[in-house]
Amino acid sequence: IAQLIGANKRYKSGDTEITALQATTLDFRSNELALIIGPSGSGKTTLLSLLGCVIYPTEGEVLVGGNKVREMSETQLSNLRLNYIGFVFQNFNLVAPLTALENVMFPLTLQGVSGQEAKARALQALEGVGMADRKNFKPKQLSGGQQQRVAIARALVTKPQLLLCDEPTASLDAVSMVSVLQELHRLSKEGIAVAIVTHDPRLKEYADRTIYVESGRVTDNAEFSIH
Amino acid sequence: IAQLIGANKRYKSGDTEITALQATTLDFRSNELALIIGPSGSGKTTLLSLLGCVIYPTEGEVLVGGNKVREMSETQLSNLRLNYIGFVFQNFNLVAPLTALENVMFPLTLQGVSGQEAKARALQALEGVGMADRKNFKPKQLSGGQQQRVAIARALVTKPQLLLCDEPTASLDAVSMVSVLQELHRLSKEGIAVAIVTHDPRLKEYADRTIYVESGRVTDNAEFSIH
Ligand SMILES: Nc1ncnc2c1ncn2[C@@H]1O[C@H](COP(=O)(O)OP(=O)(O)OP(=O)(O)O)[C@@H](O)[C@H]1O
Ligand SMILES: Nc1ncnc2c1ncn2[C@@H]1O[C@H](COP(=O)(O)OP(=O)(O)OP(=O)(O)O)[C@@H](O)[C@H]1O
Ligand SMILES: [Mg+2]
Ligand SMILES: [Mg+2]
Repeated sequence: IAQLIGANKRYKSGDTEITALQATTLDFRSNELALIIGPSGSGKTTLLSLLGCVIYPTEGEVLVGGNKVREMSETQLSNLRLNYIGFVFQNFNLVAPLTALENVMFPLTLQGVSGQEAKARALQALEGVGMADRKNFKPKQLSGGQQQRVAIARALVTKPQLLLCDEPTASLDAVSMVSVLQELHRLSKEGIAVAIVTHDPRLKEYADRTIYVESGRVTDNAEFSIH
Repeated sequence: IAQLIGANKRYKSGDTEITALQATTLDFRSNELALIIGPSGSGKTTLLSLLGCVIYPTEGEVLVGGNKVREMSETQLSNLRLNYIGFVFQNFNLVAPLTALENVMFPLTLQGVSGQEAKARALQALEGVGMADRKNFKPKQLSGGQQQRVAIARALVTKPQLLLCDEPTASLDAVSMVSVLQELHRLSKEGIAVAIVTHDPRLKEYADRTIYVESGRVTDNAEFSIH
């Protein structure tokens, strides 16, 4: 479903150069829920953003759905992001003037789904994360955990093949966390590839695979424990 | 140091009225580290925002430093927020165009501290959270956990009497979390009142007291376990 081949990421800030991710070769497969763990600032969000075509590698290749991202046009890339990839950002990225329902409908409208169907599917996605009763609230009127659950519903509603989640349970209590993880686990068993960045030890029991990142270096199937 | 006396908070949204927090009487004392736990959307951030004079109660009173907040002028309130209270917001609230160092210096400059002293104290606060090496980076160039640590340094640098933290470790790995909590615990033993909203079971061992919030109702010294 998605691959990195010798892909790295460097940033220039003033006269210093930061290597956020060293050259990495990694494969994400369907039917698999992978956790990405590691210290703060180690490169986890960078890895996820490369896979999600949010940022581009300094060197090396990223392939999604078998296509090299570097060779795709801007239109092909935005179609890929819309129809193939679901992304839950670390800071939610909800659109402030839109209600919870409108935020979840938004990607469906972009896909050309009719207003009526978009509303029904968005409502169903909000119910799945326990947020139907707050559908007419705007992000500013929602708690941190409620905003996070709306962001999760928005990433799931387009039925992506590749689901990338950046700390999706950081603002959630144990009950909400379990219901979100059960849903993500169910989806991965139905065929999609799920990658989750987390510091939360509670997530270990849902994972098929653990990837460890430290100072930009990636170790696959790490026996590291999240403590 | 801070008290709620029969304080509640209601929001009107369209024709519905939401009670974010029911009438609550609660006291926060110096030399104490209190945890505030409870499900997502239960009213924890609302409770913290009332104490921090970020929002005002619909009914009842909030007292900080012995003064009724309702009877204070705008100038007295902004002085109270600047000199008495430190706040770590759930979404960090860093000022985007400023570097990490400038963000931490900002409250000191408002207090009238000289540029040189402000820089030295800000640098020390950043070192305390392991972020001195990223002092010239702007929030967009920092990872989630790095931004969170800068927000913690900014709340500590003014040496507040009352420190209010909303999920201060949600984006932190175990090592960063331990160093932040040890610092908060040390400060509470030196005399300040610390209140921390969290879903993180790892924080239990640092707490003197646990306050449980559910559907706007507050139970003090709750035997609830964070699991
Ligand atoms: N401006 C607002 N208008 C309407 N309702 C609001 C507003 N702000 C908060 N609420 C509601 O008040 C309730 C409590 O919110 P609060 O942010 O205190 O929850 P919380 O316990 O901090 O949750 P979390 O753990 O998800 O951060 C929520 O149900 C939320 O929808
Ligand atoms: N635009 C940028 N410019 C410069 N450096 C950057 C930029 N974006 C990220 N970095 C650096 O790259 C490194 C990796 O960041 P990344 O966001 O991937 O970390 P992370 O593992 O997700 O951390 P956290 O757990 O704190 O969210 C960090 O040290 C960060 O300072
Ligand atoms: Mg990150
Ligand atoms: Mg909150």
